[in-house]
Amino acid sequence: MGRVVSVANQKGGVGKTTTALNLAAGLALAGFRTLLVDLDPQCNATTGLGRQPTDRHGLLRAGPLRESVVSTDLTGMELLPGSRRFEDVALLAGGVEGRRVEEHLAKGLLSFDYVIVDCPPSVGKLTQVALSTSDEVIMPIQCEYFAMEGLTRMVHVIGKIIGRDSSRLELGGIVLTMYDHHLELTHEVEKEVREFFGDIVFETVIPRDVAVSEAPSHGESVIEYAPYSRGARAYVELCMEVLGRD
Amino acid sequence: MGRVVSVANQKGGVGKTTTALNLAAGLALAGFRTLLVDLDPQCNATTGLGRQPTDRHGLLRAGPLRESVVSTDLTGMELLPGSRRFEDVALLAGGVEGRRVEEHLAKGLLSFDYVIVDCPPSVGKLTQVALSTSDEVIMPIQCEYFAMEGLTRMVHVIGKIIGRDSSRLELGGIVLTMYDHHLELTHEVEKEVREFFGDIVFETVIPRDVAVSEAPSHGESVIEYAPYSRGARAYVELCMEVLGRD
Ligand SMILES: Nc1ncnc2c1ncn2[C@@H]1O[C@H](COP(=O)(O)OP(=O)(O)OP(=O)(O)O)[C@@H](O)[C@H]1O
Ligand SMILES: Nc1ncnc2c1ncn2[C@@H]1O[C@H](COP(=O)(O)OP(=O)(O)OP(=O)(O)O)[C@@H](O)[C@H]1O
Ligand SMILES: [Mg+2]
Ligand SMILES: [Mg+2]
Repeated sequence: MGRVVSVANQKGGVGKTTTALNLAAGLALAGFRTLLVDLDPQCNATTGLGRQPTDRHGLLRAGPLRESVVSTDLTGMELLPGSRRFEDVALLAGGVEGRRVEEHLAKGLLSFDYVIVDCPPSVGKLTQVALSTSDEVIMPIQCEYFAMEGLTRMVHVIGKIIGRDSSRLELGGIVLTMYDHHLELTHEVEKEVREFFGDIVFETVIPRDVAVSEAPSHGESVIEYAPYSRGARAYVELCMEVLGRD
Repeated sequence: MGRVVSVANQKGGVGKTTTALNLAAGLALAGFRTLLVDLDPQCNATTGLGRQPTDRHGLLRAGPLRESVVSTDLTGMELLPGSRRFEDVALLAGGVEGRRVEEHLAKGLLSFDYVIVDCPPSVGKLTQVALSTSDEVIMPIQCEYFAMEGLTRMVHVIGKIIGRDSSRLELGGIVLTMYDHHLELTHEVEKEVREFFGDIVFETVIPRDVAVSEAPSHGESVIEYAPYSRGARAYVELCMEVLGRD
């Protein structure tokens, strides 16, 4: 049974999709059979790999999940595309459907070593459904003032889910993104986050690197698009650290 | 009756809060009585002005809205603080309560010239309630690949609301944020946005400027924190353009 890893943070634009996509690619390149699940109605993980969102989300279809999974250009990495339809999102998060999602995520993904779930910028029901079926959650944090603000709420929600008997969720780690070592603000936020969260914070930081933001327009991870870039090397290092913690 | 301006975009981290806060400050400095309404459960607009979120959102309290409004350090600019509580957010967006919000936004704010509403990163009910009680919506767009992706969905939702008999909503404009003229990606996105949206896009672009991201840690707008910075000057120019369009 594969490990299900959610990438989540209520704060918008902190690098959730970029981290989920590049982590999935890094794990595939390391030889693990990986599935990237796009749970965000913006469908950025889907379009960032050059694929199309689907009309009806695969997690809501009655048939086996396998039928909704599509290949990517990277061997060993597959994608469960997102859906822009609002009804799907509400269904994914609601009652009976919410349980179908949990069943699919729990049973349907047996053939993968890693399942990486990209979550929308919210702590609402959809993210909670993803967290309650995950083994771990990775939280990207931008090195900005507002970064610390929303974190306590997020950590509280994660704590609640970890506390449930039915959950196997652990905090996988916090990763600092868009790190710019020229900025004092970056160092201030890093110091605060490492003091507050200690060893939970990954050693690896992801630098701000234009190659990272260019890669999605080529439908690739930054590791494939610009393998010698600082952003690509940092994501490869992050993969090694994630593998080391599992 | 004041003009109600919502600042909205489903994409996270594009500069909604930064634009709402600095627009409100710029309008106050130009002599308009301005209210900033924080509708995001992250409460970044509230903490960015050095104020505390409230337990129960002012828009949900039965009493006159005036009682929930707090002053800021800037004369002429007041704040309706946000609430982190999830129940509030769901209530704000739901049935009967949703109507109370509309009543408050429509009637309770007579004493302001401008009401600026900071929305969460979503096109869900809460944002739709804000849009349906607004005169105009301003959409910040980051000069990044994913920026154009979610826009069609957002524009579709706005179009639906504009089409309703009860609405007076217009598209106030699109503003390019975190503009870095050294990056080719920035110029590519700008070209695409201006070709697609034409005159709707403001002439003024907001440059990426560290002073903008430092200002909230001092509880001030960038116009007060670093008045000679490129970010501050751009937000003053944006204010002039918004005033010119009204
Ligand atoms: N290390 C980096 N260097 C430069 N740009 C980056 C980096 N990481 C992410 N970006 C860019 O920043 C923007 C925000 O990142 P991303 O979309 O991954 O965040 P998100 O948390 O998924 O956003 P949302 O909250 O909307 O889901 C994107 O345009 C992305 O390309
Ligand atoms: N022009 C700019 N230059 C540099 N940094 C900026 C600029 N505009 C915004 N920022 C920073 O970028 C981050 C995202 O901006 P902001 O929080 O305003 O976006 P948002 O759209 O409100 O995010 P959310 O989707 O979470 O509500 C913040 O840390 C902010 O300080
Ligand atoms: Mg995302
Ligand atoms: Mg915001």
